[in-house]
Amino acid sequence: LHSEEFLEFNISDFMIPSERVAHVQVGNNLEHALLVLTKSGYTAIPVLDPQYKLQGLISTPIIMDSILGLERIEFEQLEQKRVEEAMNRNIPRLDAESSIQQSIELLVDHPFICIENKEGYFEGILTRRTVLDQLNKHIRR
Amino acid sequence: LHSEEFLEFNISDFMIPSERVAHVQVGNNLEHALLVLTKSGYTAIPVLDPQYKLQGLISTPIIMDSILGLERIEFEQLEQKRVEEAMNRNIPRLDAESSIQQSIELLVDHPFICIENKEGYFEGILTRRTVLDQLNKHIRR
Ligand SMILES: Nc1ncnc2c1ncn2[C@@H]1O[C@@H]2COP(=O)(O)O[C@H]3[C@@H](O)[C@H](n4cnc5c(N)ncnc54)O[C@@H]3COP(=O)(O)O[C@H]2[C@H]1O
Ligand SMILES: Nc1ncnc2c1ncn2[C@@H]1O[C@@H]2COP(=O)(O)O[C@H]3[C@@H](O)[C@H](n4cnc5c(N)ncnc54)O[C@@H]3COP(=O)(O)O[C@H]2[C@H]1O
Repeated sequence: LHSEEFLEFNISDFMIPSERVAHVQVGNNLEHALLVLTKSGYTAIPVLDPQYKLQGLISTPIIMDSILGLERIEFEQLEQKRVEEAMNRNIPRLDAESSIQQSIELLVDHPFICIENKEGYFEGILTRRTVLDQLNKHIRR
Repeated sequence: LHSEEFLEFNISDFMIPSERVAHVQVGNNLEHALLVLTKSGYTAIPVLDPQYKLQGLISTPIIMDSILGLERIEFEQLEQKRVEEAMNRNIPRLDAESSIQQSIELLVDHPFICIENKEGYFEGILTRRTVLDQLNKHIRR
C-alpha cells in the first residue's frame, strides 16, 4: 500500500458535485420527499433551504418511523408532515480542504458526508463508494 | 500503512453473525417486510428461505418502486405483493475463506456482502462500516 499516494486524496476531485446530488427542501412534505427518494433510488439525501444551505438529512427509515402507528404504518400522514419536522439535523460536514483521514473517520458511521464551503453553501457529497473504490485500486497495485 | 497486517483480515472475525442479522422470508408480504425494515432501521436486508438459505435482498427502494403507480405510491398494494416477487435475486456472496481484497472489491458497489458456507447456508454479513473501521484504525497507526 503506497500510503503517501493514497493519503493525498483531494476531496473536490472525488466528491459528487451538488448539481448531481438528489435533495429536497426543508418546506417539502414527506410524501414529496418519499417520491424523490423512490425515483432517485437513494435511501437518504440532503435537505437544503432556499439559500442552498445544508439543513439536514432525510431518509426512508426516518420517514417510515415518523408515521409508524401502534398497529400499522399510517401512510395518509405523509401529506401532513414536513421534511423539517422529521429530518436529522445533526449531520457531519467537511469542507473541500479536509483530509482523507478526516473523511474516512466520518465515513465509518455515515454512508456519505456533505461538503460545504466557508460560507456554508452546499458543494457536494463524498460517499463510501468513492473511498472504497480508491482503496480497491490501491490494494490491486 | 502496514499492508501485510491490513490484508490478513479474517472474514469470520469481522462479519455480523447470522443471529444478529435482520432478515425476512421469501413468503412474507411487502407490508411485513417494510415493517421489519422500519423497526430494525435498516434500508436493505437479506431474504432467506425456510431452509435458511440465502435467496435475495429486499430494500425500501425496491418495495417503494414496486408499488409506484402513475400518480402516487399505492400503499394498499403492500399486502398483496410478496417478497419473492420484488426482491433482488442477483446478489454477490462470499464464503468465510475469501480474502479482504475480494471483500473490498464487492463492497465498492454493495453496502454489505452475504457470507454463506459451502452448503449454501447463510452465515452472516460483512459491511462497509467494518472495513472502513479497520482502514481508519490502520491509517491512524
Ligand atoms: N443509482 C445508483 N447507481 C449505482 N449505484 C447505486 C445507485 N443507488 C445506490 N447505489 C449503490 O448503493 C449504495 C447505497 O446507496 P444508498 O442510497 O443507500 O446510500 C447513498 C445515498 O444515501 C447517498 N448518495 C449517493 N449518491 C447520491 C446522489 N447522487 N444524490 C443524493 N444522494 C446520494 O450516499 C449514500 C452512499 O452512496 P454510495 O455510492 O457509497 O453507495 C451506494 C451505491 O454503491
Ligand atoms: N441501528 C444502527 N446502529 C448504528 N449504525 C447504523 C444503524 N443502522 C444503520 N447504521 C449506519 O448506517 C449505515 C447504512 O445503513 P443501511 O441500513 O442503509 O445499510 C446497512 C444494511 O442494509 C445492512 N446491515 C447492517 N447491519 C445489519 C443487520 N444487523 N441486519 C441486517 N442488515 C444489516 O448493511 C448495510 C451497511 O451497514 P453499515 O454498518 O456498513 O452502515 C450502516 C451504519 O453505518
